[in-house]
Amino acid sequence: MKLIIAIIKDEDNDAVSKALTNEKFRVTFIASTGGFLRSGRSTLLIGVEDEQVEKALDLIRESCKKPEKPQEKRATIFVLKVDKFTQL
Amino acid sequence: MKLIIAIIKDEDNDAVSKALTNEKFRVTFIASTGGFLRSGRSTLLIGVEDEQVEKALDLIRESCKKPEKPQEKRATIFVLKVDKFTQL
Amino acid sequence: MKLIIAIIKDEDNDAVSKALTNEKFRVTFIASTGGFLRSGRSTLLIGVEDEQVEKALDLIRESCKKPEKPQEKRATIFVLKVDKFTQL
Ligand SMILES: Nc1ncnc2c1ncn2[C@@H]1O[C@@H]2COP(=O)(O)O[C@H]3[C@@H](O)[C@H](n4cnc5c(N)ncnc54)O[C@@H]3COP(=O)(O)O[C@H]2[C@H]1O
Ligand SMILES: Nc1ncnc2c1ncn2[C@@H]1O[C@@H]2COP(=O)(O)O[C@H]3[C@@H](O)[C@H](n4cnc5c(N)ncnc54)O[C@@H]3COP(=O)(O)O[C@H]2[C@H]1O
Ligand SMILES: Nc1ncnc2c1ncn2[C@@H]1O[C@@H]2COP(=O)(O)O[C@H]3[C@@H](O)[C@H](n4cnc5c(N)ncnc54)O[C@@H]3COP(=O)(O)O[C@H]2[C@H]1O
Repeated sequence: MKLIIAIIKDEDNDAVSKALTNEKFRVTFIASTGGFLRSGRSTLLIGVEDEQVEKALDLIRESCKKPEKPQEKRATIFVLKVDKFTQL
Repeated sequence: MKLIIAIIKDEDNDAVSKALTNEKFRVTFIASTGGFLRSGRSTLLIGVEDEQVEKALDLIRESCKKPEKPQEKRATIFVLKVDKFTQL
Repeated sequence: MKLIIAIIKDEDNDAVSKALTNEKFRVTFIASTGGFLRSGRSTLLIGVEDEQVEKALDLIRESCKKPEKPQEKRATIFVLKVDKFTQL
């Protein structure tokens, strides 16, 4: 199990949420703010099996709009190893 | 030190917060939204000593209400190894 | 790449944000609440190169106001190893 932490623009929330849940991915959305431009961003927590990481990242890349400014990216992604995953 | 990331229903916030802080656990609450049902969830950050993980999970399990829908769980839990913990 | 998760008081947000972004650090802010005092806290996600961790922590320590209550700290810090970092 890996935990993907993905930071996307608020405007991409609906498209990304649909793309991930349609493919049976589980995701939790957290409202957040970019430190530099102070604009609305969403931080997504997505717990996936190790071999599903690339598929989840492809779905995020394809469902985010191409950013207008040249130096901005669609999404910032951290993948973390999970020591233990459980549902109570 | 381990970092527990626990996703619970908003309605369980007060009971879980009391249960954890009464037992001297430290916890930070983050408002969040489930990707599928779009309902209110809380993401808890709980930094604990390695040998305290199971006790914290027991407290969460016992203080969350039993979900109504059969496929829903009380809490979704990710336990991450912490490389460094400090307070400035 | 390491992921710093820093929990600070809301009142220190502006000073910490300026200090980090002036030094070219990237940071995402998440509104949160302390479990015990129920007061406003911010959870910062700061992805940094391994050798930049200490510099980021120094900037946070120097830009937070000294807490009034003796047992309260300026910031609570978790540093996590990152398995994979990418921007899409
Ligand atoms: N200190 C700085 N000096 C000069 N330029 C800076 C800068 N910090 C950010 N930028 C630029 O401004 C854009 C928006 O940054 P912001 O912090 O508002 O919003 C950021 C932030 O919320 C998050 N982010 C990016 N890298 C991060 C990291 N290493 N750690 C945590 N959050 C990150 O993703 C959003 C989009 O980042 P992206 O790289 O696409 O685009 C960034 C980047 O091109
Ligand atoms: N691996 C993971 N990574 C990140 N967050 C996770 C996660 N697993 C669960 N969560 C979080 O916990 C909430 C409850 O999940 P649970 O599995 O009990 O209950 C879930 C599950 O039974 C079902 N579900 C979720 N996603 C689904 C999907 N893509 N397809 C079908 N059913 C789904 O709907 C219920 C509510 O889901 P919702 O997304 O609103 O809310 C989810 C989500 O916020
Ligand atoms: N291991 C950890 N995991 C996750 N989050 C953590 C954490 N350690 C600290 N935090 C976060 O940092 C805030 C400040 O913690 P600090 O230790 O400076 O200052 C704390 C501490 O001196 C004391 N405190 C916290 N929990 C306690 C408890 N269960 N019993 C007794 N005192 C507690 O009250 C102050 C305010 O706590 P509050 O919960 O409102 O707010 C906490 C919490 O949001």
